[in-house]
Amino acid sequence: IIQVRGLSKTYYLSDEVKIRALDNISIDVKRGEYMAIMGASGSGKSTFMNILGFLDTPSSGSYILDGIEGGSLTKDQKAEIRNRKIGFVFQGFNLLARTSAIENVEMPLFYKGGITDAEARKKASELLDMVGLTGREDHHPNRLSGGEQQRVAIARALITNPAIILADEPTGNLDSKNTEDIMKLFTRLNGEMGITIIMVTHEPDVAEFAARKIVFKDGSIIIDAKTGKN
Amino acid sequence: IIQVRGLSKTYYLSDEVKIRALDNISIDVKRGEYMAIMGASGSGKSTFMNILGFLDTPSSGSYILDGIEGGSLTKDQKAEIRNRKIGFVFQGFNLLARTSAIENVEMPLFYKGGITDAEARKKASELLDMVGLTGREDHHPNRLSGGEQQRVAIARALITNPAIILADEPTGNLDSKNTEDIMKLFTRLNGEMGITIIMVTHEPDVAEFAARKIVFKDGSIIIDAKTGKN
Ligand SMILES: Nc1ncnc2c1ncn2[C@@H]1O[C@H](COP(=O)(O)OP(=O)(O)OP(=O)(O)O)[C@@H](O)[C@H]1O
Ligand SMILES: Nc1ncnc2c1ncn2[C@@H]1O[C@H](COP(=O)(O)OP(=O)(O)OP(=O)(O)O)[C@@H](O)[C@H]1O
Ligand SMILES: [Mg+2]
Ligand SMILES: [Mg+2]
Repeated sequence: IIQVRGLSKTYYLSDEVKIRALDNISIDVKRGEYMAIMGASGSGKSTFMNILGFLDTPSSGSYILDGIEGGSLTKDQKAEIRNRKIGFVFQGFNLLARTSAIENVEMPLFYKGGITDAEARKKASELLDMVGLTGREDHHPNRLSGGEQQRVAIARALITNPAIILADEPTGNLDSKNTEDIMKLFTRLNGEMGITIIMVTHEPDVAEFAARKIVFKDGSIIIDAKTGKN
Repeated sequence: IIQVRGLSKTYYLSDEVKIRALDNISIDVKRGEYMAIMGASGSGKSTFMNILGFLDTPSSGSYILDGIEGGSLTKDQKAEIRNRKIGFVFQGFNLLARTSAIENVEMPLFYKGGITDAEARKKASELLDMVGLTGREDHHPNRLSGGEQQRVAIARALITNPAIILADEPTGNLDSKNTEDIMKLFTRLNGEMGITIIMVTHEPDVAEFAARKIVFKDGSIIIDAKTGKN
């Protein structure tokens, strides 16, 4: 479902100072695969995820999602694919500050359209319940704990029934019980519904829920292996 | 160094709906102690840390820091104690968006005063080097990875040589190598300089670097024990 060839991303801070965030990445991800991404802080994981999620463009190389070449798309076409096919859990959550948890979760459905207010609210409420946030639906993000904000971000990523979940450190602020619940949820989405999951994590226990693990170092993939789950 | 008696914090969302974020907490922390705080997401850890750091006030109960009763202080007096005695690592980093990493780290020194620009810059540069961020000094937060932002927040908390470090999930976005480096740094600050450290974490391996561990549940402390380090 994902084909990446020679992907590079370089940031230029000045004429002479540049940072190679991604260095010639090539990788294939099959439909229905559950892959973990690990690697040191600053090794390029989020940069890679942002390009996969059409939130950023590479400096060079190609990225094909579901047969569609990323480079050939307009900004609007990318936004439409993001909304229809991808659920993105951001490392920094990126919740809208002036709306409640449940409004944050519903929002992707209103972009998509074709759903009544009542249906959207019901779906959002069920997802919040699935991540243990019943009772926090009307809180704005600044009235939620760090782990609660993270779970709102997870619920929001799932509401459009995406074909692909891109989760950047989805359990970084969660205790072991909540982490386990989220991992069971992801395992079910992948196992029963065939959703492709790419998950950045720095916790080896969390990576073990995936079937495949890749490791980034200085913008390159240095390890690509099956996990113990196989 | 810290005495807490009957501390409670209740949020009122409306006349009938209230959330007991902290429920009658009493605890003493000795000078030079290294204590870890664990507990489920939403159990009150950050609320407790914010009160200890004079960033929030309790609904009831008392908090004495270094012999000074928190309730008797003015807003300005609290800001002054925060600046002089406490180094706070926020769960959400709370970096200033429009200033560089090194300017973020220096800032507490300029509040404190009595230091030249050159000395402040030198000290900030050394701290950024200590957390592995040489080469990222001039980046603004939106040009830093999640783990890099977290390390800037850690460096900033240390720059005034505080008597107490309050660290809320300081390694939540860090890989194992960086986590280990930060834990070695904290162990040195505690062991060699006698700095009191209170650290929220959801990772048991990280908690083991502390000598004492408390566990929060629904706003109360349900466990208070020595760690394996003893
Ligand atoms: N301003 C607020 N208004 C209402 N409720 C709040 C507010 N701030 C926090 N809460 C609630 O208080 C509870 C405790 O929050 P706190 O941030 O202390 O949790 P925590 O233990 O740090 O959680 P985490 O591990 O997820 O960071 C949460 O359930 C949260 O929803
Ligand atoms: N806009 C930018 N301008 C310049 N440099 C950047 C920018 N964004 C990221 N970087 C740099 O690119 C490198 C890779 O960043 P990235 O966010 O992909 O790392 P990461 O692997 O996700 O790290 P972490 O585990 O800390 O989240 C980092 O060293 C970072 O400083
Ligand atoms: Mg990242
Ligand atoms: Mg918290």
